[in-house]
Formats: sequence, structure tokens, C-alpha cells
Amino acid sequence: MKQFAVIGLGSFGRKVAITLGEKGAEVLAIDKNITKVEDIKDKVVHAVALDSTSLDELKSIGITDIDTVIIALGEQQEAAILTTVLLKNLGVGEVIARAMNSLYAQILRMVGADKVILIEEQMGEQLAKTLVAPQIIENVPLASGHLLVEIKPKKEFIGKKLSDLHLRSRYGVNIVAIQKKVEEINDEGEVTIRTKVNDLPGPDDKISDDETLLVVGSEEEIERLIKEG
Amino acid sequence: MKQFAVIGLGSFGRKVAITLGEKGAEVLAIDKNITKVEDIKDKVVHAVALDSTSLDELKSIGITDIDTVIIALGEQQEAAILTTVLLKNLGVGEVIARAMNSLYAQILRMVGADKVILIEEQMGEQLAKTLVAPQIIENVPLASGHLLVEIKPKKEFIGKKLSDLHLRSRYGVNIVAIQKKVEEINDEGEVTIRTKVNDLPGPDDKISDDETLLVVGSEEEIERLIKEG
Ligand SMILES: Nc1ncnc2c1ncn2[C@@H]1O[C@H](COP(=O)(O)OP(=O)(O)OP(=O)(O)O)[C@@H](O)[C@H]1O
Ligand SMILES: Nc1ncnc2c1ncn2[C@@H]1O[C@H](COP(=O)(O)OP(=O)(O)OP(=O)(O)O)[C@@H](O)[C@H]1O
Repeated sequence: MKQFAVIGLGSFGRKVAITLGEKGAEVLAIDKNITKVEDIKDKVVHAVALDSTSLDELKSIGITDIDTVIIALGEQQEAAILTTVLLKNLGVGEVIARAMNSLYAQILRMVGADKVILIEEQMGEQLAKTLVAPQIIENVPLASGHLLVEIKPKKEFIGKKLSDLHLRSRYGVNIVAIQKKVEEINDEGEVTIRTKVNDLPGPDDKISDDETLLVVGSEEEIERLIKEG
Repeated sequence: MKQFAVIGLGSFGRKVAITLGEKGAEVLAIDKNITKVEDIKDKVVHAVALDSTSLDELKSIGITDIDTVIIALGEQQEAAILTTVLLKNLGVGEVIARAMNSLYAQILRMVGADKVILIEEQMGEQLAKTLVAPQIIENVPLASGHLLVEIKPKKEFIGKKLSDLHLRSRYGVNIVAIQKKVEEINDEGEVTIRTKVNDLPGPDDKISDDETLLVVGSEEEIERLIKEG
């Protein structure tokens, strides 16, 4: 059973700790501010107030037994650097540190962080990608160059059989699923929208205008599919 | 040709603007600090220094013609609120605002933001998910409950044909692709690692221990596949 600790309960650290707890992981939430510790007590197994830049305080809670420590000190980068070194000296297996910018990312790696996270940069890139290709509802990088995307089919695709579209031979993309939003009435008599997924689409399946396609392909293939398809 | 503007060139806003520019979009980068504006001039089409809480200054750059404005003022939430109202009053189509926390998210929506983004919360959740399921190398929510995941195959799967594993009938998951990392020597004589993707796996394909499976299924199906598979 893997044990986690999160140091720093700002918006990011608190969310990491709570989500880990929700997924059933054993989490130790740490912050020097007792109020932050009190506020999270009902959502995680353990929560303790301590200063992570103090070797004695880290030792006192047996931090060496923790497999992965997430340092979520965004503003306090000096404390993040000190804490990284102390944790690695104490033999903690994996230290993941939030970096404020790429210079701090370099420093944190140099002093031993196994992974660094640049939150603002990563979210900025994710947002820009969703904005620039709105037909691409979901844009997921899979591995070197391959993406999974959810796209709204072009007018020319509507009503046609998948086999007539020749997506694989023409554009080199693989169709993973056809999705459709349907209105349903639940037990309380409320109208809800549910997404039906046909994730084994056959050659005779036709695409209607209220459906979207999930396809896998390289970035070039998908761009071509969207532009020319 | 869709036009974007980004107000606030902190780490997040700057990254949004630059990534939009890299993707070929027309971006107007805005910050009240002239140094931030100067630093981004070579990476975006337009960059201008102005105070986004000033109606006159917004009018002077014809912000009404912009389709989507991203307000990337993370700390300056009062300015974010004022700017949202001014932009909507000026008739800007879509205003996307970064919120510092859920209370500000509520306020920004109330005063007209079409979308709000909670960067720290979203990244916190993403990080926790990758940490809690390391066999799940990539964990992508597709639509209500369906995920695309990349998983390391269990020992029992290695060397078996896909048709013998009955993943679809036993676990209800659809295999999208089999991926393998291969070492290659590039033109400079350096050894590089490239990921080969077989994204039309056939029933007779076997899984080797250096390959990973990309599967689509509901959260429950995938959990069951990982636990019992
Ligand atoms: N040395 C330390 N030991 C333990 N906790 C600390 C230490 N220094 C700061 N903290 C705590 O870390 C938390 C995050 O601090 P920081 O100022 O880095 O926040 P932040 O990066 O702005 O947070 P977020 O962006 O996630 O909202 C605070 O709750 C603070 O009390
Ligand atoms: N009224 C305003 N008009 C234009 N730009 C502004 C205004 N107020 C602040 N800015 C600019 O917005 C940028 C981001 O400011 P803010 O203090 O909100 O940063 P931040 O949220 O901490 O950034 P990040 O987390 O992305 O690094 C700064 O460069 C600042 O000069």
C-alpha cells in the first residue's frame, strides 16, 4: 500500500491530498499553518502541522517511510529547495516538487527532486490547445505524436457509413468510438443528458449530426482529417 | 480566422499566448507592465501595454473585435472581475477567466465570465490521478465515465494472443492500440527511444513484456481489468 505525503496545503496541495484520499490512497497532509491542517482533517487519514524545512520535525513524523512526497510550496521556493534536500537526505523514495518557473525547476532537479511540475505552464498549454481546435473537443497526447481526439464530424460525413468514409486509408486515423448525447428522464422526473458511447463501431455504422467521433492518429493525420476531411 | 486576446502575462497567461501563437492563431497579448509586453513581442502577432480595468484603454485597441479573451489575472482577482464586466459590456463574445478559488469562480461567473478556470485545483486533481494508478500511464476522461488508459499488461497477459485474452467480453474494454518503445540510432549516431504504435491490433497479435496496451472503457471496467485481469 503506497504511502503519500503532501507538504503545503494551498489550493494545489490541498487538492492533491484530497483527491489521493478520495481514490483510497493513504495520505499524510502537512502544513506549518495549523488552520490549514485542521481544515483538511476530515478528508485525509493523517494531517499534521510542522515546518518542512526542519530536519527534526520531518524525522519526528517518520517521513522516511513515505514512498512519494509531493512538495506543493508554490510561492515558498526556498522552502521547497530546502525540503527537497532534507527529504532526499532522509532517503525518501520519490520527491515531486512544484516549481514556480523553469529556473526553479532546474534548481529543484539539481538538488534532487525526482519530478518537477510547472502548473501554470502546463495549464496554459492545455487551455491554448483546446481553444485553437474547437472541433477537437478532447485532445489527448498518447505517445510521440499520436493523439486521441474527439471531433465533430464534417457535414460531408453525416449520414455516411464508416466504410464509405475510408478514414483509415485516406487519413491514416483509427476510429475508436462514436459518441452521442441523449436526453433521458431519471427517477426524479428530471431531464438529464447522458453520453452514449459506441466503442466498437462497425463498417456499416452511420454518423448522425448529433454524434462525435473519437479517433486516434498522429498530429499530422488529424490535422489533415480536420482540414480536408 | 478566430482572434484571441490574453490579458495578464504571468506564467499562465504568457504560456497561453505563446502556445496560441505557435498553433498559428492570431493573438493580442496584453499586460499593464511594459516589460512583460516587450518580452513577448517576438512570440505573438500583437502585444500592447494597457490597464484592462480601463474602459477607454480597452476601447482604444478595439477589443470588441476579439472573439475570445482570456483573463489570466490570477492574483489580481478584483481586476479580473472588473475586466470581465467591461469586456462583456463591450460585447466581447467569449470571456474565459482564471479564478483563484471556487468563491471567485462563482463571482466571475455571476458577473459574466463564460468559462472559469481553477488552475491549481485542476492540476492537483490531474497529478493525484496519475500518482494513484501508476499502471495507468495515461488516464484520459473521454465522456461520462469512459476513460482511455495506457496500461502495463499483467504477467498473465504477456505472450498471449489478444483473442485469447477476451478483454472485450470479460472486462468490457476495447483495445485501441499496442505501444512499444524501441531504441533507434538517428542520423547523428545517437541512440534515441521512439514509441511504435500498432493502432489496429488484430486478434492474433501477442503482447510482449515491453509493450503497453491502450484501452477504452468505463472507470469500473478498467478498475476491474487492472485488479482481476
Ligand atoms: N516550510 C513550510 N513547511 C510547511 N508548510 C509550509 C511551509 N512554507 C509554507 N507552507 C505552507 O504551504 C502552503 C502553500 O504555500 P505557498 O505560499 O507556497 O502557496 P501557493 O503556492 O500560493 O499555493 P496555491 O497556489 O496552491 O494556492 C501554505 O498553506 C503554507 O502555510
Ligand atoms: N489591470 C491590469 N491590466 C493589465 N495587466 C494586469 C493588470 N493587473 C495585473 N496585470 C498583469 O497581469 C500579470 C499577472 O498578474 P497576477 O499578479 O495576477 O499574476 P499571477 O496570477 O501570479 O501569475 P502566474 O500565476 O500566471 O504566474 C502581471 O504581469 C501583471 O502585470
